Amino acid sequence: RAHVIVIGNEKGGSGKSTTAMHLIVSLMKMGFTVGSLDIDARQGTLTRYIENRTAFNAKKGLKLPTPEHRPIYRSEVSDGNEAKLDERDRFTSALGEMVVGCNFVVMDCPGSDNYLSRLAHACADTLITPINDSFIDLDMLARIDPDTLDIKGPSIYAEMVWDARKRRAGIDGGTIDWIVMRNRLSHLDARNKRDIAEIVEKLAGRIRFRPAPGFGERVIYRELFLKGLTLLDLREKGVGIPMSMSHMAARQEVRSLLEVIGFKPSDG
Amino acid sequence: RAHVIVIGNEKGGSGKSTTAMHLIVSLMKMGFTVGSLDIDARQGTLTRYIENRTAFNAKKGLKLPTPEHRPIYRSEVSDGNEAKLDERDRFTSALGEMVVGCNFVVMDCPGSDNYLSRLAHACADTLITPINDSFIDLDMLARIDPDTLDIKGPSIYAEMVWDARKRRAGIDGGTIDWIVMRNRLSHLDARNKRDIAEIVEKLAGRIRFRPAPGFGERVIYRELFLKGLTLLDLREKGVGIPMSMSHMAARQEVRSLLEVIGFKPSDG
Ligand SMILES: Nc1ncnc2c1ncn2[C@@H]1O[C@H](COP(=O)(O)OP(=O)(O)OP(=O)(O)O)[C@@H](O)[C@H]1O
Ligand SMILES: Nc1ncnc2c1ncn2[C@@H]1O[C@H](COP(=O)(O)OP(=O)(O)OP(=O)(O)O)[C@@H](O)[C@H]1O
Ligand SMILES: [Mg+2]
Ligand SMILES: [Mg+2]
Repeated sequence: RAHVIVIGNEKGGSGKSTTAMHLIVSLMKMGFTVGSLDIDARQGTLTRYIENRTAFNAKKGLKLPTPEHRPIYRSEVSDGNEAKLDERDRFTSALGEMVVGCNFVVMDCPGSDNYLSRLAHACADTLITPINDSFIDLDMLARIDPDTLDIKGPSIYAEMVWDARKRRAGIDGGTIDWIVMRNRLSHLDARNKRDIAEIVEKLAGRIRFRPAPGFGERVIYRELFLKGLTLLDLREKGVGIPMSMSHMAARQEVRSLLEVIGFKPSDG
Repeated sequence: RAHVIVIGNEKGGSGKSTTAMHLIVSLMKMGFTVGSLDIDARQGTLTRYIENRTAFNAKKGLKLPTPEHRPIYRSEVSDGNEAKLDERDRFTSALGEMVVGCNFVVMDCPGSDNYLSRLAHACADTLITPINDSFIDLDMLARIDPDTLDIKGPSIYAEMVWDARKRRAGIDGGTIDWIVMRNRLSHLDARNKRDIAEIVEKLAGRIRFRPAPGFGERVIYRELFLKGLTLLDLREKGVGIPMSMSHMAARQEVRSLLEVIGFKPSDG
């Protein structure tokens, strides 16, 4: 059955949808069949990204690969328990179809806590959590001492992942491989960067995740959204956008993430 | 009664909590009494920022001004309609106390759509929406043509603000002054920056907001969170953090935002 990769972080704007799209395109380029679920369907970033890609293919007569994609909307039912049953049915049936037909299923979660997001987390084989290089983003993972930078205790998203791991173990005895990657890294700010790196390293042992090197702040990660493209598509004929030094560096960042997930360098 | 400033954007991580804190501290430095409501209480960034400030004051024996602050949690009631009544009661009573005692009330909203956030938006005199310099963030305001960069139509957050304006007019005939500010602006990426600026300018006329110059990507906006400080506190004795060129530039960015909101340069 398909390997499920969930992109999650209750903190907003940490790069979940961006990471999800780049991962999806990478997997397809490696020759895998990929299914994707947009768990943040109202905002719909991933759904729009893929619609834009389909439109680009049509306009240019291209065949850039696209995943089998389904948005999962929140229920509009007013009774809280009925709403959860409705959401669980639609989620389970969409996922059920994909796990048989695809090698990988990638799920993009919202930057907020809700029942659908918790369902998705409890199904993860791999959970990837991008974070901004910031004490504000770290505040969702742990409370930090302002003077020593010591970890004072886990915070709400770390607790949510803890719950998801218990539920996953309860479902089928499975475990969640949790990877935390720093995103939008600046080339400057040496001291803040060192502080964050130090905290992430301590935290990795405490709340059990593996840190990944992460992505730099690069306009190439966001300027191609309207065309549904990623930097990984730039070598395809017909795409018509030139490569640059920043593109090469970004390509290597994506490869490094794939290696941390478990792919061999030759795959990427 | 107090002037209500709501910081809102359904898109995550656009800088709402960061902007809210810097605005609150600026207003207090101008001598105004400020109340603040954390409408994103589970995530609690603003609430934690203020708790960190109170702890810093206690530890250093300082008296840096703090707002009268209340987090407003989402209801845990399972019936959807009962939950809304519960949220509305708590929100209205917290706001009611603040509007009489304070000159300004600042509300920090979540990066997702919910009933409390919509209530807050419908009470705004001024609505400030920070956005990342990105087509992904713009996608929440409008659908954009990938080739011409023309506005094809409003998107979900613009529609949410439209609703809030109708509700506000219905409540007391009031209007919402909507300001959109670009955040985390890079010094590079000239073409993407120009494209975004061009779209924002067109959009301002279409969905009726005033663009503000916005904040650059600067570590000073985020490195002081654990101490509850902002760059505006750095000149206070006892704070012990030196000023720099980036700090001076950031101070000017905050002043420019205040001017767009309606304060005279001499106030800031
Ligand atoms: N490495 C990067 N370099 C440059 N820009 C980036 C990078 N990663 C993300 N961005 C930009 O940062 C913003 C937030 O990214 P994204 O929308 O992927 O985050 P998210 O976690 O999915 O947000 P939400 O919580 O709202 O779902 C977007 O404007 C995106 O284009
Ligand atoms: N101008 C800036 N310069 C540098 N970092 C910034 C700036 N503005 C925001 N940040 C950082 O970007 C991230 C998102 O900012 P913030 O938490 O204020 O956004 P938000 O809109 O409140 O997010 P959410 O939707 O999760 O509530 C944080 O890590 C913050 O420290
Ligand atoms: Mg997203
Ligand atoms: Mg916030």
